[in-house]
Amino acid sequence: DYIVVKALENGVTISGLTRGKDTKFHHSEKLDKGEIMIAQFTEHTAAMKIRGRAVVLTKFGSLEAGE
Amino acid sequence: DYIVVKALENGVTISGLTRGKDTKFHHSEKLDKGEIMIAQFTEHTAAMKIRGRAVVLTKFGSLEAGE
Amino acid sequence: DYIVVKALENGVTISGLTRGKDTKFHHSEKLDKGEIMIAQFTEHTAAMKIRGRAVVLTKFGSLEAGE
Amino acid sequence: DYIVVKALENGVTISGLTRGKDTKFHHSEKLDKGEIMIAQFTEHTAAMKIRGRAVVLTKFGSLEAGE
Amino acid sequence: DYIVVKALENGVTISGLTRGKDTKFHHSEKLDKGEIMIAQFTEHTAAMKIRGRAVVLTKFGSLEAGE
Amino acid sequence: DYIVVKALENGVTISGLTRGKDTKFHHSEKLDKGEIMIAQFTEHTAAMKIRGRAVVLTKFGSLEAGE
Amino acid sequence: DYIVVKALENGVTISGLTRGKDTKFHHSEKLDKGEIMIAQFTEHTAAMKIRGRAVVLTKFGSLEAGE
Amino acid sequence: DYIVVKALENGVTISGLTRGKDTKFHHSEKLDKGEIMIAQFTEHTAAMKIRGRAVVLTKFGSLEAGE
Amino acid sequence: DYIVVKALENGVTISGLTRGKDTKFHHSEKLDKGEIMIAQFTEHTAAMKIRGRAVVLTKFGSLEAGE
Amino acid sequence: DYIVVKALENGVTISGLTRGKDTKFHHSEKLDKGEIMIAQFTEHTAAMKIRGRAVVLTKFGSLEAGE
Amino acid sequence: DYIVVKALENGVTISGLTRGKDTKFHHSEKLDKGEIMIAQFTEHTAAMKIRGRAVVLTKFGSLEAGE
Ligand SMILES: N[C@@H](Cc1c[nH]c2ccccc12)C(=O)O
Ligand SMILES: N[C@@H](Cc1c[nH]c2ccccc12)C(=O)O
Ligand SMILES: N[C@@H](Cc1c[nH]c2ccccc12)C(=O)O
Ligand SMILES: N[C@@H](Cc1c[nH]c2ccccc12)C(=O)O
Ligand SMILES: N[C@@H](Cc1c[nH]c2ccccc12)C(=O)O
Ligand SMILES: N[C@@H](Cc1c[nH]c2ccccc12)C(=O)O
Ligand SMILES: N[C@@H](Cc1c[nH]c2ccccc12)C(=O)O
Ligand SMILES: N[C@@H](Cc1c[nH]c2ccccc12)C(=O)O
Ligand SMILES: N[C@@H](Cc1c[nH]c2ccccc12)C(=O)O
Ligand SMILES: N[C@@H](Cc1c[nH]c2ccccc12)C(=O)O
Ligand SMILES: N[C@@H](Cc1c[nH]c2ccccc12)C(=O)O
Repeated sequence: DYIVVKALENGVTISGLTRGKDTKFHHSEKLDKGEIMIAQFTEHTAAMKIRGRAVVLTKFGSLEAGE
Repeated sequence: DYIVVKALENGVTISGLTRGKDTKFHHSEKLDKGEIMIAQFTEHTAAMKIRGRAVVLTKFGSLEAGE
Repeated sequence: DYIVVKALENGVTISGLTRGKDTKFHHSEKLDKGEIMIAQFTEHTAAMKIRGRAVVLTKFGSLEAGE
Repeated sequence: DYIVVKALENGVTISGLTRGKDTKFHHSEKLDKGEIMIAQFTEHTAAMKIRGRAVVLTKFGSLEAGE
Repeated sequence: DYIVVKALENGVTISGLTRGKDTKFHHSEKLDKGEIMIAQFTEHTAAMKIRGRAVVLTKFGSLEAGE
Repeated sequence: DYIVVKALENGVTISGLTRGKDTKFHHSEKLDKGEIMIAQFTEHTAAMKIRGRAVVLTKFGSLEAGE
Repeated sequence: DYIVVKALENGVTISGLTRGKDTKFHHSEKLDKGEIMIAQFTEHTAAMKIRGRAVVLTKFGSLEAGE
Repeated sequence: DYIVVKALENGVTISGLTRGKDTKFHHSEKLDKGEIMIAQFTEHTAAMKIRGRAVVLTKFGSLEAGE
Repeated sequence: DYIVVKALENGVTISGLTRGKDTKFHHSEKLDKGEIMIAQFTEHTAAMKIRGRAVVLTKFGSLEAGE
Repeated sequence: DYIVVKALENGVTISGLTRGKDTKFHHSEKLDKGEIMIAQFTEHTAAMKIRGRAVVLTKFGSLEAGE
Repeated sequence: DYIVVKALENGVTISGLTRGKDTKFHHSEKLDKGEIMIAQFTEHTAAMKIRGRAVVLTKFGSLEAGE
């Protein structure tokens, strides 16, 4: 299982939230406009949070993040 | 298995309910307007609750939370 | 396997019934109007019961609970 | 594997029949009009019986119980 | 794997045939008109036989038992 | 894996052929007109033979046995 | 995995070829007109041969054997 | 996984090629016109070769062998 | 997983490339016009190369080899 | 699971991000215009980042990287 | 999982990149015009790179490599 994020502006972040009893950010990857990140769910990543204007592709279709 | 939540206003929360004999909240993640969270079911999360105005995507399609 | 419940009024409950020889309620989660709960079947939950006016999504489609 | 039952009148019952050499009822859950039960097949439930007016959803589609 | 049987008259029976070298009936469940039974294949049930007027749903579609 | 047989006349038989080096009949179930049998392939049944007028449902669709 | 053979004339045969280094016939089942045989691939049957006029159903569709 | 071959003339052959470091023919089955052979890939058969005029059915559809 | 090759001219070859650190040809099978070869990926075959005019069927559809 | 990247200009990079507690780049492959890279998620690659003008194919469809 | 490459000119290369901490080329297979290569992902091949004019088939469809 992975998701795809394409930044529509600079400074978009895709953050990984820890798996386990605690839930906190373990990494935030910054994307510049036009850059694409493809990120899996893993042993360490049980949730993700996307901030900034971006296209987000998941198994449920395409969605735009941002105001 | 994961779900996708896009906040349509500030202060949307997506809460994880514990797996096991007891059912209580282990974490509530706050989302600002436009932010997107993608959250898996895990060893610690057997149910989720979404409050506030948000788009919720599951394998059964798209649904809007909120009054 | 999970189901999705969206409350259409306050006081909707989604109750988990125990897995095993005995069948009794182990937890009832109250939902206010507009709130959405996504609940898995688990080691402890072999059946669920929904009361009150709500939209219920399962792999068989959408159904409305309530009179 | 689960089925979905929505009661169309009070007093609908969904009974679980035991798995194993013997076949007998281990539990009968009463549903009031409008209530929805979602029940899995389990280690203890190898068959189910529905009585009273109800909508029954299975992988083969929707069917109405009752005269 | 399960099948669904809805009785269209009183006295419909769904019988389980034993798994193993021998083939004999281990249980016959009587259904009254309108009642619905959902029965799995199990460690003890390798075949089923339906007698009387009933709707029978399997993965191959719907079929009516009875003369 | 199972097949479905509906007898269109009395005296229809569905016979199970043994699994293993030898191939012989281990059981022949007689069906009267209108009766439906649903039979799995099992540890003891590697092939089946249907004689008499009957509707036979398999994963390849519906077929009529008989002259 | 199984195939379905319906004899369109008397004397149709469905033969099982052995699995392993050697390939020879271990059993030939004769079918009379209208009879239907459903045969699995097994530990002992790695190939099958059909002779005579018959309808043969496999996962690739329907085909007629015979001149 | 199996393939289906129907001979359109006498003398069609379906040959099995060995699995392992070496590749050689371990068996060639002759088919007369109208005969149908259904052959699996096995521990001993990693490839097959068909010569003569025949219909060959695989998961990629139907194809005719022969000049 | 297998592929299907039908030679459209004499002298078509389908070569197996070794699995492992090294990549070299372990076998080249010659096909005459009209002959069909069905070849699996195996413990020893991690890639295949087809030369000469031929129809090649894979899970991605049909393709013609040759100039 | 793999993705496909086709460079639409020189200097496109596809970077692998490490799997585990830390997230950093372990390799960046440069692609010249027209070159195609097909890259799997692996024990060492839990996320990928694409920079420069390129076509990116994932299970969610086709997307163009770059401003 | 495999991909298919058909060379549209001489000198097309399909290179295998190593699996593991390091990423380097372990083999480059040259294809002449019209030749087809079908290559799996393996224990040693975690990514592939295609250079020169070629048709490349993957689970995401068909794509042309080259300027
Ligand atoms: N640490 C949590 C992360 C998480 C997953 N899904 C969630 C839903 C809500 C809140 C937190 C989460 C867990 O492993 O389960
Ligand atoms: N603690 C419960 C959480 C839960 C899952 N599904 C439910 C349905 C209703 C009530 C509680 C639940 C469990 O592990 O099963
Ligand atoms: N305790 C029961 C719960 C149950 C599941 N499905 C049912 C159907 C009917 C009645 C009870 C049930 C069990 O584990 O099986
Ligand atoms: N005790 C039976 C219950 C059952 C399942 N399917 C049936 C069909 C007919 C009669 C009984 C059954 C069993 O485990 O197999
Ligand atoms: N006892 C038989 C029951 C059975 C299954 N499929 C059949 C078909 C025909 C006759 C009997 C059967 C068995 O386990 O195999
Ligand atoms: N005893 C045989 C039964 C069988 C299965 N498929 C067949 C096809 C042809 C002849 C016999 C069979 C076996 O286990 O394999
Ligand atoms: N004994 C052979 C039977 C066989 C299967 N597929 C074949 C194709 C061709 C010739 C023989 C066969 C085997 O186990 O592999
Ligand atoms: N002995 C070979 C047979 C084979 C399978 N696929 C092939 C493709 C080409 C040449 C030979 C083969 C093997 O086990 O791998
Ligand atoms: N020996 C290589 C064969 C191979 C598979 N896919 C490839 C792609 C390119 C080059 C070689 C290959 C391996 O096992 O991985
Ligand atoms: N090292 C991280 C890489 C990662 C995967 N998905 C992510 C989403 C966001 C941030 C980092 C990641 C991990 O193994 O989980
Ligand atoms: N050696 C790397 C190869 C690789 C796979 N996917 C990648 C994406 C980007 C860069 C390198 C790679 C690995 O095993 O993971």
